[in-house]
Amino acid sequence: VIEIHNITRDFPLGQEIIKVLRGIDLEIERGEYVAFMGPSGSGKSTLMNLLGCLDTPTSGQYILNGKDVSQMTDDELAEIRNKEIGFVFQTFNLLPRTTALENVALPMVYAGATKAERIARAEEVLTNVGLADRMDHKPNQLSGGQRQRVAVGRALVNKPSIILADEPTGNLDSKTSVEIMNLFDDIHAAGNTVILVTHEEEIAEHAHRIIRLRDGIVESDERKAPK
Amino acid sequence: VIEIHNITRDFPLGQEIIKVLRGIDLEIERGEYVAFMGPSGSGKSTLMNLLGCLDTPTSGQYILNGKDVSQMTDDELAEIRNKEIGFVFQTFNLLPRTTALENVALPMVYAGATKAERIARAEEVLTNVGLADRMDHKPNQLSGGQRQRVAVGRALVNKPSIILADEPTGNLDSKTSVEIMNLFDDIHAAGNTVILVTHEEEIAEHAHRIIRLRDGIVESDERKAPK
Ligand SMILES: Nc1ncnc2c1ncn2[C@@H]1O[C@H](COP(=O)(O)OP(=O)(O)OP(=O)(O)O)[C@@H](O)[C@H]1O
Ligand SMILES: Nc1ncnc2c1ncn2[C@@H]1O[C@H](COP(=O)(O)OP(=O)(O)OP(=O)(O)O)[C@@H](O)[C@H]1O
Ligand SMILES: [Mg+2]
Ligand SMILES: [Mg+2]
Repeated sequence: VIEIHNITRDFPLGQEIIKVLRGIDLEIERGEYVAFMGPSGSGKSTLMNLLGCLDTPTSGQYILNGKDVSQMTDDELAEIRNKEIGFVFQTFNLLPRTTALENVALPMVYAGATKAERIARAEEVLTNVGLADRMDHKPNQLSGGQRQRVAVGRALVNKPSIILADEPTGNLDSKTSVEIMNLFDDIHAAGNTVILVTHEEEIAEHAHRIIRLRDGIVESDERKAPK
Repeated sequence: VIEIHNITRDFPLGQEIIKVLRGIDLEIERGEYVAFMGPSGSGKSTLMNLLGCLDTPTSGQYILNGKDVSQMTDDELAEIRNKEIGFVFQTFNLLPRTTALENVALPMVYAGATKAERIARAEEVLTNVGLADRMDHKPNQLSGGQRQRVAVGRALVNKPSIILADEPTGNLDSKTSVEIMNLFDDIHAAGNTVILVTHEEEIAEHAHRIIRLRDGIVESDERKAPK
C-alpha cells in the first residue's frame, strides 16, 4: 500500500542545508503492523509526516495505494488525510480552545457527518480511550496522558485504513499504554495498516516488523517469525 | 527540604468541582532522589506544579526550606522559581520564536548574568544534553526528543538545588535517556535534590525512593535498601 523510493528530505537553515532523510526505500503491504525505532533526531517524525501526506519529499517518489502522491490534486490529498489516514502527532496538536469531544469530532466535520453522528462517534471513541469522564475538558484541563489519548481518539474517529501514530504511549503509564495498544492491535486485526513510532521495545513488540532508522537512513528492517 | 501537609487541589469546571489532589502528606529531605509514578490523571503534574511554586493548593500547607510558601512575597517566590528550583515541564513549554540557545539562556537573564556568561553557560548545557549542533534551531526545527532536551537544559542552567522533572525522558530513545539520566544522577551525587515523574520503571530505578500516586493520594512510598 505504501512504496517509497529513494526519499530524501532536506531542511534549509540559514546558510546550511540539513539533510534529514538521506535516501529511504521501503515497501509496506496493506495490513502490516510496523514499528519505526531509532535515536532522537534520526528522522522518524519527518518520515511519518511524509507518509501522512503532511509534507513533501525533497527528492524521491511516494506511491500510495498505487498512485504517485506528487501527482495528486489538493482535493485528493485532503480526502486521503481526512478519511484514509489517521495521524497521531508526537506533540498531539489539539485545538486549545475546544473540548476533548470537539477536538475528536473535528475530522468528522470535514467528512460530512451530521452533528448527531459526530457526537455519538466522538463519545464512543473517547470512551474507548478511557476518557468518558473528561469529554468536556479543554486540553489545558487535561493531564499529559489524557491529551495524548484525545490525539489518539481523533486519529481513529473516521475509521481510517492506515494509522500513523508517532509515540502514541510516550506519556502513558503501563496500564493505560496496554489499553491504547490493545486498540491498535484490534484495528490491525480488522485488516488495517498500523505504523507506529516508538522508543520502547515493549511497544514495538506489538508490531510484526521493526524498522530502525539512524541518521536519516534505514539501518535494519526485521520481520518477526510468524507465530 | 520539602514538607507538605494535607495538600488538596480542586479545579472548578462548569458546575462541578474536580478534586485532583485529595490530601497528600509528604516529607522530602535535602539531597533525596525521588520518583513519582502513577496512572495517567492521578495528579502527578498537579503535585509537581505545587512543589515548583507554580500553583497554590486549595488547602493544606507547603513548607519549603523551613518557610511556609503561602507566607512568601511575590519577589521571594520569583527568586525561588528562578534560582533554587529547576522545572522540566511535561510539555516542554519552550518559547516558539527563539532558538534553543536563547530558550536555555532565558532563566539567566532574570538571574542577572552578563550576556557573555549566558552564552557560555547555555552552550555548555546544550552540549551536555547532546545538542551542540542544534543551538540555533527554533523549537519547530527540532525533533520531539530534542525539544525535550532543550527543556531539560533550561531547567539546569542556573544550577538549582532542587530539580523537578516531569517525564524528562518520555520522548527519548534508550541511549539518549541514559545520557539524560546520567546528568540527573550527577546532579544528585553533587548533593542536590532530584524529583522526577516517570511512567517507566527503569527510569524510576535511578531514584532512591518511589512514591506512587493513585486518584490524588499517596498509594505507596518505598525507599530502596541502601547499597
Ligand atoms: N485546569 C483543570 N481543570 C479541570 N481538571 C483538571 C485541570 N487540570 C488537570 N485536571 C485534571 O486533573 C487530573 C490530574 O491531572 P495531572 O496533569 O496532575 O495528571 P498526571 O498524573 O500528571 O497525568 P499524566 O500521567 O497523564 O501526565 C486529570 O484527571 C485532569 O483531567
Ligand atoms: N524545520 C526544520 N529545520 C531544520 N531542521 C529540522 C527541521 N525539522 C526537523 N529538523 C531536524 O531533523 C532531524 C530529525 O527530526 P525528526 O523530528 O524527524 O526526528 P525524530 O527521529 O522524530 O526524533 P525524536 O525521537 O526526538 O522525536 C532533527 O535533527 C531535527 O533537528
Ligand atoms: Mg519524533
Ligand atoms: Mg502529567
